[in-house]
Amino acid sequence: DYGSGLAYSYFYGYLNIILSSMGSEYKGLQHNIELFEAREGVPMPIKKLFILIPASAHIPSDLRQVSHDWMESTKKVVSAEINRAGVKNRVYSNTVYKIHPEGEGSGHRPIYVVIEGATPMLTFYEVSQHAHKDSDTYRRFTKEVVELFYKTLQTLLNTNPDYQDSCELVYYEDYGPDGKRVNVAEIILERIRKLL
Amino acid sequence: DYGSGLAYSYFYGYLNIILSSMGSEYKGLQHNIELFEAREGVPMPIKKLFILIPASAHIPSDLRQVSHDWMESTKKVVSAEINRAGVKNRVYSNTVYKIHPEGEGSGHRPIYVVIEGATPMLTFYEVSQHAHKDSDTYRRFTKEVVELFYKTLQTLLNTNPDYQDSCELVYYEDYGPDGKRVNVAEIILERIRKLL
Ligand SMILES: Nc1nc(=O)c2ncn([C@@H]3O[C@@H]4COP(=O)(O)O[C@H]5[C@@H](O)[C@H](n6cnc7c(N)ncnc76)O[C@@H]5COP(=O)(O)O[C@@H]3[C@@H]4O)c2[nH]1
Repeated sequence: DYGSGLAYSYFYGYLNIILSSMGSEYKGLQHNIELFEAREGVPMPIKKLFILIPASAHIPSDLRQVSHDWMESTKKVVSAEINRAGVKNRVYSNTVYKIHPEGEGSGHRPIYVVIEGATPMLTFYEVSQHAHKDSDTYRRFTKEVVELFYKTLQTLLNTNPDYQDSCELVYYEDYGPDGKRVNVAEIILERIRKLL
Repeated sequence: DYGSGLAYSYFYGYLNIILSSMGSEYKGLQHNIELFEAREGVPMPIKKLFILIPASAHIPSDLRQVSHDWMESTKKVVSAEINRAGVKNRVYSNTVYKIHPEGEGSGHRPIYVVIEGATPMLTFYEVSQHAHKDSDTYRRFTKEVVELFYKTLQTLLNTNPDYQDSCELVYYEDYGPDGKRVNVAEIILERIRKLL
């Protein structure tokens, strides 16, 4: 229930704002991706927002940290600037990451994607780490909350025709069967191959 | 429960970021208010963030709309710019409003405050307005959710010594006993008088 509530507020309080062209003078994320690709002259094979949803709910501040250094941030794109609940010109931006398949210096041509973590999950993780009357419950049910967030968000995107092809949700386990941290860049590249 | 969950995520995912001096090069909201007062030469008698929590959960995009035109937005202050869950340099800003006591042209000297609506409430309101399996329940329990949000948030602020005097929560009924819309500017001025 808490997981689905977070998905609703993420969908209506964020995705609904940045994906559509209601972002005031900004025509929304998809438009921005096309402009970025043209202006910067870089390949952006999948023009969707990749949203990372790790089972642990923990996302670092820079995604490079979970990519074995295959990924680095480049520039930001402003997807919307709107008046929201009295805050004037609230800025909503996204980051374009450059991915070096097999790592920098491997000789593979880099590709560019707009990718970020699902912030409500990080906030939930932080809430569960602090001491308050519900934190034990939050920590014990982290996996369930994340799963329900993911499933609810997927349903919301699928049942909204405008957004059906705008986001790629990437749910993943933080550790592989070998007990090592997964490489998020590798997961993204695999997803891109499936989509092409 | 949903109301208290929203309060926790608002506290850890937003207030904790803008109120403290962890806002990267920005020293946080209180510092910003002092700078603004000095630089703009305007009176800011209460150097706290006023957070509106209307019982209906509905907050307009511009607070002028609920102030009988006593209030108008002036400039924004950037309280933090941090890397969050992979989004680099995510901007958190607040708006300084100018209040004309008794309305513009009344001859009273205007005062300036940083004020905004509690965004999770607006997002909750929007979620409850859309058709999905839980929306009837959301609409029916709006008042309870808002009350629990308010009480939980007040407790979080009171039990955190760094933030005790940083925010002024303003919970109010949207309509007065005369059935007319309340004037939020009047409510704020009344609160300021109590604090001085
Ligand atoms: N007034 C205000 N100004 C802000 O800059 C701001 N940023 C967050 N919040 C509120 O704090 C709480 C925690 O935020 P979190 O980032 O975990 O969830 C956010 C986050 O996952 C996503 N989101 C919103 N704005 C952005 C953004 N600019 N970039 C990325 N994600 C965003 O959508 C969720 C709901 O947003 P809001 O419904 O606007 O209210 C949030 C929320 O209640 C804000 N409130």
